[in-house]
Amino acid sequence: VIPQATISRLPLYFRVLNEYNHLGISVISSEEMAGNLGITSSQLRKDLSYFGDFGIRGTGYDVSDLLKQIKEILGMDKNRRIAIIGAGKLGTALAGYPGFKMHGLEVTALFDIDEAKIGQQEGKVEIFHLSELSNKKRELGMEIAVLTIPASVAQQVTELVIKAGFKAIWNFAPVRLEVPEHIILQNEDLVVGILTLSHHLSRKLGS
Amino acid sequence: VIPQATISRLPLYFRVLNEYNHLGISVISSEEMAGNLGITSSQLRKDLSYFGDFGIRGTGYDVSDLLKQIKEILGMDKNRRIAIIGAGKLGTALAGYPGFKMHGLEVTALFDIDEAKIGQQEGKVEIFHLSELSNKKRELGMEIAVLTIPASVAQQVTELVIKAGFKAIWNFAPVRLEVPEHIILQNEDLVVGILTLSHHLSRKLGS
Ligand SMILES: NC(=O)c1ccc[n+]([C@@H]2O[C@H](COP(=O)([O-])OP(=O)(O)OC[C@H]3O[C@@H](n4cnc5c(N)ncnc54)[C@H](O)[C@@H]3O)[C@@H](O)[C@H]2O)c1
Ligand SMILES: NC(=O)c1ccc[n+]([C@@H]2O[C@H](COP(=O)([O-])OP(=O)(O)OC[C@H]3O[C@@H](n4cnc5c(N)ncnc54)[C@H](O)[C@@H]3O)[C@@H](O)[C@H]2O)c1
Repeated sequence: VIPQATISRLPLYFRVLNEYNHLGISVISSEEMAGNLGITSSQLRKDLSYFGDFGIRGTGYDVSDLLKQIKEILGMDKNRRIAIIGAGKLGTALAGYPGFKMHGLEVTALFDIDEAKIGQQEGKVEIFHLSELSNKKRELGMEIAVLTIPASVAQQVTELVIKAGFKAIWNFAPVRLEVPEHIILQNEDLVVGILTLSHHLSRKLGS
Repeated sequence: VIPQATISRLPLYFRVLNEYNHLGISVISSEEMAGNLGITSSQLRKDLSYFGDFGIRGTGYDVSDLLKQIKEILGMDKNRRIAIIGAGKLGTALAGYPGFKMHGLEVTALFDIDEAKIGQQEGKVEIFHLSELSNKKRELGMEIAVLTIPASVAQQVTELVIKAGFKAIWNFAPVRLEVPEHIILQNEDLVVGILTLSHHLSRKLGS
């Protein structure tokens, strides 16, 4: 039986390993991974020992093997179809991002209310009118709705998305959304990445 | 003296508090914050006790006070000027994002090589030709370079950015960049957010 504390650290391990993998790095030492996460390397090795024998003392862990294993445990190895609501700058940037396909995530359709955009293609992905959301969700089998609409309409769009049957929402709009308890909601704020960088810059400039 | 392990957990606390703050939530319990991070709530309370008396037993922590304090400790309360290289879909979406201004981050200029884009404005921010990077960096006092160019040119653009004097780079292109040791590099991969969501969806559908 894997302890709950270990299970809850898995998304953090996933994050670090995913970054190393997407950067093409094939081996990571436990010190490096632990340091990245602010935990001790002995805690990390203890956690990972529940999942098999991945580490080679003195060398480290094979990044892609470990990543694959963690993805399976976390149930991340499923292909998911994604609807993007709001075919603006951010929505179309996400629609074209090759990183998603690499992870079995398929942006299947875009939705907007701007007549000028309806019927256009973003790469292979078509832009439909928002009123087609329910039909397209059923027809194309989408499960995740990504919200890249203005903050002012985010709550009302959320209600439409839930009515259309989506149970999982990835929100980029800078507002707090009210959703029923059974809806899975992930809020994304890109500010965290740049503030982390700003912090490292301060420490470096300070020293 | 604050232990190193506590200091290294601060960016994780910052992340959670930042999300709660940006969602307008004003109080967070230690159980909720700890659960979010996969650590015990007693570890969390011990860490936070080094920074003063923020918690109210039975109620929780004041999110914006704690966030402000952590930002000061991490040196995140400095205003920073940002240059965005690659005025495409993602670059222009970031240029317009109000979340940055709210944190004292100012997108000061955009750069591109596409003649059709040079001289245009994205909101208040002008698009300059890449050849003006060094001059504008000095003239406008920018410190952080954000890379939103295609993967195929990321390494060569990085070299220009370093030559121009930038010491901090936030990279969105899905490639591993080679940089000298003194350069601070943050890689951003939006795939992590959606895979975390996909994981929760699997667990929910599985149960
Ligand atoms: N979380 C982050 O880190 C981050 C970063 C950048 C932008 N953003 C946010 O993402 C959102 C989109 O930003 P952007 O720069 O792409 O904006 P944008 O103005 O370029 O795009 C918004 C799109 O939404 C469409 N739209 C408006 N109302 C709609 C509705 N009711 N239904 C469907 N579509 C509708 C518009 O026609 C437009 O195409 C904004 O809320 C912005 O603040 C977040
Ligand atoms: N990390 C993530 O989560 C994520 C998400 C979406 C996109 N991306 C990545 O971000 C990058 C930009 O994506 P996009 O959808 O905005 O692409 P885009 O094609 O819309 O924009 C790229 C821009 O870069 C410009 N450019 C090309 N070569 C240049 C050079 N040498 N110097 C300066 N500018 C140059 C182009 O003229 C264009 O304006 C890509 O690498 C993409 O894979 C990453």
